[in-house]
Amino acid sequence: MGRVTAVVNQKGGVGKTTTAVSLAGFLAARGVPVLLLDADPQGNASSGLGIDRRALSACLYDALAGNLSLREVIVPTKVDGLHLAPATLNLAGVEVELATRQEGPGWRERRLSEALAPVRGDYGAILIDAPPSLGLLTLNALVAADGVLIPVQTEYYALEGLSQLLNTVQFVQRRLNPRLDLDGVVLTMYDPRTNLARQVAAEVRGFFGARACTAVIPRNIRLSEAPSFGEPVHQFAPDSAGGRAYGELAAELAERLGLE
Amino acid sequence: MGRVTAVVNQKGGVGKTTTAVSLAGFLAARGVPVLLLDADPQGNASSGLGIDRRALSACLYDALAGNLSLREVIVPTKVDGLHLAPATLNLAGVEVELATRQEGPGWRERRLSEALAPVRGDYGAILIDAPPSLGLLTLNALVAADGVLIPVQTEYYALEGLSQLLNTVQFVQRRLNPRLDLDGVVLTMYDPRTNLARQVAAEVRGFFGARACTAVIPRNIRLSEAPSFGEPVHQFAPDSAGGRAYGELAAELAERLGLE
Ligand SMILES: Nc1ncnc2c1ncn2[C@@H]1O[C@H](COP(=O)(O)OP(=O)(O)OP(=O)(O)O)[C@@H](O)[C@H]1O
Ligand SMILES: Nc1ncnc2c1ncn2[C@@H]1O[C@H](COP(=O)(O)OP(=O)(O)OP(=O)(O)O)[C@@H](O)[C@H]1O
Ligand SMILES: [Mg+2]
Ligand SMILES: [Mg+2]
Repeated sequence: MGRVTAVVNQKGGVGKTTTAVSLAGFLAARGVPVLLLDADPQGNASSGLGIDRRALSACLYDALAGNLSLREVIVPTKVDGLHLAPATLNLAGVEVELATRQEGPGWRERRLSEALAPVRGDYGAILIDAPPSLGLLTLNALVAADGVLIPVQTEYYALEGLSQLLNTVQFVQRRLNPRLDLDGVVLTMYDPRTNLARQVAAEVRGFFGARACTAVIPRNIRLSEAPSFGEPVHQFAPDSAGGRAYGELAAELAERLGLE
Repeated sequence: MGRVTAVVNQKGGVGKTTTAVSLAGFLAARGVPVLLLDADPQGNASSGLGIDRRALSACLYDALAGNLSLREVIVPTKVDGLHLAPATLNLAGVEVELATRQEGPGWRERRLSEALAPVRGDYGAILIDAPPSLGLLTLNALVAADGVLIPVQTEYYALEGLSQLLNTVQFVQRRLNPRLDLDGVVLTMYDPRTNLARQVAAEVRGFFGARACTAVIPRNIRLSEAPSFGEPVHQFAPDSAGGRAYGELAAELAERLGLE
């Protein structure tokens, strides 16, 4: 059964998409069958994998709204063993679409979990890239997930939002998904030359202890260049500092979470 | 009458808050009475100005929900001439709160514009820091605004979202706020040493022409350190590369928009 990991942080630009796409690539390269769900209407994970969103006739929206099964939405990517449920702009309409349905409490938050159930057995790992908010799409990701991976940019503003995020995770654990675990907190865009980055890293490690991933992702230009070539970093620049760090993170999580 | 500028981009982490807070500081230092509205539930603009959000008894949410007038929510800051309507976590609840009210079309999107009307005359410039989404809070900012300022990080993913953002601006101009203008597009976190940054900058200038601001904001550690001291950059590090660039931007916009 594929383990589902949601990559979540409402703070914008902290490396959620870069982490989801990079991990998906490295896990697929290790032979793990991977499904990546692009749950962000911006669709960065989709374009980061070279998918032309204008050419798509269906996306994750259709599976959440119940128009299609998730299997009908899933597309292959340039990476062997890595499948994607892409996002288009339609996805931005899902909150309004689901809000109009008269259903019981928790129904809207479970759409993704329900859509995912028939395909979970086809994959070893399922990753969800969430948008920068704690709205319905992110709640769907947390309800569908076995664990949450939190990228934390080593910046002052990024620390601020963590308690709000943890409160939301606890709310979901209590009310909607008791099995939700914290898979890890990964430091991103780390520049060891700056005091600020070292201070934030120390605070995160102090607060999260063993749940702070050993692998730390440095700021590295190759990571921001890769999406313009539509390739994950394990293909675009595996030996770059950014590539090696995500390779280490993939190995660390595969072992800790038993992803095969 | 204070000109209202909304700082908007649904892409996360592109420098919306840093731009709103830095501009607000420099404009106040030039003698323009400034009001900054923190319309992001993350509340980064509030903490970037040294406000302890836990100590607040009211915030922008109360003005949008109609519990208080905006005047009752506004607080002074450490900067002379700079006032703030702060955000707390309550603000995340505004979409649900307003959605439950049975009102006509466009009513929800005009809450901020209506709340702002009685105080607009007290300020020379009013800036709105928007969250990383195109949801109700951002729509409120666009409906209340005379112009929109778009920070664009010089990265691949940041280019992707621009057409979606411009579509939303056009929608608002046609249906909700015909006076909404494009005040400018400002390049942020620019590192001239990288090809990617130069390519993105060239594309943005090619597309926006004269509306691309002359001032370009470089990547500069002082800008990310300033919020941890609760000070805008004109106080924290006015002579830094980031400080000087935002000073130039403030001068350019004050002249172009006639902010006094
Ligand atoms: N370690 C890194 N080094 C350098 N650049 C990075 C790194 N990680 C991500 N980036 C770049 O920084 C920007 C933000 O990263 P990304 O888009 O992955 O964040 P996000 O959290 O998914 O953003 P959003 O909140 O908009 O979804 C992107 O342009 C990306 O290419
Ligand atoms: N020019 C710059 N140089 C270096 N760091 C910067 C610069 N501008 C912003 N930052 C830092 O980058 C991060 C993102 O900036 P900021 O929070 O202002 O973006 P935002 O668009 O408001 O994010 P969000 O989408 O979460 O609201 C912050 O930690 C900020 O301190
Ligand atoms: Mg993203
Ligand atoms: Mg912000």
